[in-house]
Amino acid sequence: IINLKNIDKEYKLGQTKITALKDVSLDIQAGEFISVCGPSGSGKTTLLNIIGCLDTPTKGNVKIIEKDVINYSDAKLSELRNKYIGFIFQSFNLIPVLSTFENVDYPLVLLGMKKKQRQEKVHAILSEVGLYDHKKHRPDELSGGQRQRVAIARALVTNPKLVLADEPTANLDHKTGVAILDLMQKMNEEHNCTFIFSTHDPEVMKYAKKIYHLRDGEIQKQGKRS
Amino acid sequence: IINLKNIDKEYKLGQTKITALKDVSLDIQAGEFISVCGPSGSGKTTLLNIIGCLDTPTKGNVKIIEKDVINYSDAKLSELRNKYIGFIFQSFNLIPVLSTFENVDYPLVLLGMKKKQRQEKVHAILSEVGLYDHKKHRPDELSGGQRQRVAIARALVTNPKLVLADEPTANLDHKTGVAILDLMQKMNEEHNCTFIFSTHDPEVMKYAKKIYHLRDGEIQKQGKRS
Ligand SMILES: Nc1ncnc2c1ncn2[C@@H]1O[C@H](COP(=O)(O)OP(=O)(O)OP(=O)(O)O)[C@@H](O)[C@H]1O
Ligand SMILES: Nc1ncnc2c1ncn2[C@@H]1O[C@H](COP(=O)(O)OP(=O)(O)OP(=O)(O)O)[C@@H](O)[C@H]1O
Ligand SMILES: [Mg+2]
Ligand SMILES: [Mg+2]
Repeated sequence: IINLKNIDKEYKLGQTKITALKDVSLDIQAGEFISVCGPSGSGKTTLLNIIGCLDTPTKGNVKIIEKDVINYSDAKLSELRNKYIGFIFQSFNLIPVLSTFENVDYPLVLLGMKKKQRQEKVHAILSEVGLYDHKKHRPDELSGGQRQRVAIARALVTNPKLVLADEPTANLDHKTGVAILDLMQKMNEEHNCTFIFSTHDPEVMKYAKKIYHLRDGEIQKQGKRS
Repeated sequence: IINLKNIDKEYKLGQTKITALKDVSLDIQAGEFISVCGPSGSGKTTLLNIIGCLDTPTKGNVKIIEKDVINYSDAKLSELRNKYIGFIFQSFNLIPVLSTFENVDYPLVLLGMKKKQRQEKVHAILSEVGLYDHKKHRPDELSGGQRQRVAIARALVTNPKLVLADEPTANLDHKTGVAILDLMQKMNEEHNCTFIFSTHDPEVMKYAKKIYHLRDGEIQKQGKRS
């Protein structure tokens, strides 16, 4: 479902060149549950952004769901993301003027779903993440961990083929984090949804069936949970 | 140095009343190193915001460094914060158009410090948090954990009497997190700087000499590290 071939990603700051990713190749099948870990600045977010077609590599090729996306227009990339991919960003990216309900409803509106069906799905996912009672709160009326869970609900409500999650439990207490991971695992097992998440937490890594270790933009080694 | 008496904090959303803090009383001495923990939504950020005079309680009294701050004007509160308190926010609050250096320099400019002295201090603290080489990067050119460390550097550069840190290591890998906590501990021991930090991480809690447990806005119990 994902094929990255010899990906490089470089940034230029004045005269300085920064290598965020270096010769990364990956092959990920549908239904995998993968963790990416590594020190701060090692390239995790950059990698997730490239897989999610939110950024383009300096070199290399990207295939997502059998499609060569390197030369896709912005409109086609946007359409692919809306149809197939759920994102949980490190910075949540909630829309400040929309309520919890409206933020989670939004991707379903983009898919053209009917109102009543949307409402059922939004209520169900908000209950799963423990935020049904906060459905009218706007993001600035929520705690950090509550905002994180809204972002999680928004990513999962469309039952995407692929979910990319950047440190999805970083701001959650242990119990809430476990509830979220159990939800993700359930979606993986019941719907064959592919999950790739970055994390710093060894407890979270235990859920992954495969672990990629990044360091200075390179995949150092892969681990497999025994 | 901090005295909270029977603090309540309530929000109103339409007809709904939300209790973020309920009858919280605290007495904190100079030089303490305290952790506040609790589930998502339990009131940690609200408590830190009130201690830091960034928010006012619905009821109760707040004394910071012997001053009754309840009736202070915004200008006086701002002056008190600039002089005495360093903040590490859950959302970092970096100024997007300023570089790493300029973000960390800013509180020193507000204190009227001379340029050469400011430069030395900024370079020193950026080296301590491992970001000297990123001093020209703007926040959108940094990873999540790098931004967190800029926020930490900015909070600590003035050698404040009090540092309030809201989940300061949430987005950091273990090694980087330990380096940050060691730096904080050093400031606590050498400069008698008071630290209050919220966290979900049991490893981080181990650094604290006293732990307050919040649940649904109430302090459930205090623990003391043996
Ligand atoms: N501006 C606001 N308006 C309405 N409710 C709010 C507001 N800010 C916070 N709350 C609510 O008050 C409660 C406490 O929020 P607070 O941010 O202090 O929690 P927290 O312990 O920091 O949580 P987290 O671990 O998720 O960061 C939450 O239920 C939250 O929804
Ligand atoms: N827009 C940009 N311009 C310049 N450099 C960037 C940019 N975005 C990221 N970088 C740099 O690329 C490297 C990788 O960044 P990335 O965000 O992928 O790291 P990360 O592994 O997600 O780190 P963290 O754990 O701190 O979130 C970092 O050194 C970062 O400073
Ligand atoms: Mg990142
Ligand atoms: Mg909080």
